[in-house]
Amino acid sequence: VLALENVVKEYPLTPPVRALAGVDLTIEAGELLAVVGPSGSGKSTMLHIMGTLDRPTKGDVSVAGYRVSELSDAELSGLRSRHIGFVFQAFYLLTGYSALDNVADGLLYTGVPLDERRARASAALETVGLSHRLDHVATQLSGGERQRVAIARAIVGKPSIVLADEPTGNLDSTTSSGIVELFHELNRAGSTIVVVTHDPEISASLPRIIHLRDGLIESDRVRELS
Amino acid sequence: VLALENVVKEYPLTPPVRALAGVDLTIEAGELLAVVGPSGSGKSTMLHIMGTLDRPTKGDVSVAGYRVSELSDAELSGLRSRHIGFVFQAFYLLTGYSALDNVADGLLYTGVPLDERRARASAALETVGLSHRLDHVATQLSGGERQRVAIARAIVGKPSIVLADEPTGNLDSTTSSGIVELFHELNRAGSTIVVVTHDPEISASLPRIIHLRDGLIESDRVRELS
Ligand SMILES: Nc1ncnc2c1ncn2[C@@H]1O[C@H](COP(=O)(O)OP(=O)(O)OP(=O)(O)O)[C@@H](O)[C@H]1O
Ligand SMILES: Nc1ncnc2c1ncn2[C@@H]1O[C@H](COP(=O)(O)OP(=O)(O)OP(=O)(O)O)[C@@H](O)[C@H]1O
Ligand SMILES: [Mg+2]
Ligand SMILES: [Mg+2]
Repeated sequence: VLALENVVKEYPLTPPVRALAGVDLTIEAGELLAVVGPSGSGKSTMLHIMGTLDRPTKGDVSVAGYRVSELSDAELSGLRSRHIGFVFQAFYLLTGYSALDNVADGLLYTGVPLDERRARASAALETVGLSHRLDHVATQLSGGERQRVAIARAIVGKPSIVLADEPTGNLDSTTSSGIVELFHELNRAGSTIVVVTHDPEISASLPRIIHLRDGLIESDRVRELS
Repeated sequence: VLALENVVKEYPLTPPVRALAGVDLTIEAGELLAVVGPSGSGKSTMLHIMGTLDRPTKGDVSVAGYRVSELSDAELSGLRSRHIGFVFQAFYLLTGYSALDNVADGLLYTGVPLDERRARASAALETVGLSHRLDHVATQLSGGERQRVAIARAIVGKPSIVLADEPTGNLDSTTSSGIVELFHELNRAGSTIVVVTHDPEISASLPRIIHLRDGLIESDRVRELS
């Protein structure tokens, strides 16, 4: 359902920066996996390309059966709203809006009326432990609360693909475990989930782990978990 | 060198939110300690009040021998630039500026000329492993690279007090250990260092640990470390 073939991403600085130096990766529908690697190794870049938020310099990308290079920006935007939930490393919440409306915004493309979107948003915020913060605007939330709003927004539409970029970096271990459990639940319900993470507890608990280093996949291992 | 006496911080929402519900804390010059607790428990709020970036609703704050309530905003600003280095949970880098100029900005108050500030900024960025990214602007840096720029900016002036709000949330464990080692070095050189962290490896390695829960200090323990 996600495939990268010889993907290169280069930025034209002096000297040029090769954020990805030739990545090959195939992910089947329904998988649950971790992406790990040092700071600056290309994880966010790879996740953005997988989520069609960025185009590679070279190589091919396929998402949900489509060859990304053959789609226009408008078609990619439609593909994303229907299939992909993205949790950004920097959250990107709408600053003037409440937690509830930030998450309801994740359903704008569905054509569902506002009060139904808010009802679903409220349910999503409950799953991340934020029922007591629905009406706080982004500036009235702690760092970990904002992170959880970003997670709720990404999953409220129950997308078939969830791409999460370091979703627990601002969370204590108890709250983190709740998020990992949420990802397991979504995966059991059929979603394909890719989690970029620096937390060894998380990567140790997922059935497949991809190690990135200097823009290349260093290892890609599936394991038996009891 | 830092004292909070019966500090309360309340936000006038409906119902009101008590981010801090009566905190008593004394930190001696030269200490190195961790502040831990669940997401939303008041850690950032407490750190901001300790750093004079916010005023309490009730209670007294003393920093570097001064009673904060007796200083004007201008005097507090002077106190901060002379004594305090603050690493923000959300980094707050200057977006159009390079890593080098972001860190050099941390020395603006010193009256030191630009090329000397840049030389010191370059040295500070080297200690956080970013010599290869000096001229990248904030948008050309990974999440963990931006976090390290924020750390370098906080410490470049060798402040006597370092307040770090979750400084390793976006870093892999190797890079994190480098940051912890940096804090130990600054502490050996005399700085007082308070680290808010969700990383149990970090809190376990510091000689004092304060647990916050629901805006109150639940425990405050000093331990013998070999
Ligand atoms: N401006 C505000 N108005 C209302 N409530 C606020 C405001 N700022 C923070 N809060 C609330 O105060 C509580 C404490 O916030 P704080 O940022 O100190 O938490 P924290 O311990 O740093 O959490 P995290 O680990 O998630 O960063 C949170 O529950 C938050 O929702
Ligand atoms: N617009 C850009 N121009 C130039 N270089 C960039 C740009 N964006 C990212 N980079 C560089 O590409 C490399 C990979 O960035 P990326 O954000 O993918 O890293 P990461 O693995 O997610 O790191 P982290 O764990 O710190 O979040 C980094 O070294 C970064 O400096
Ligand atoms: Mg990243
Ligand atoms: Mg915080």
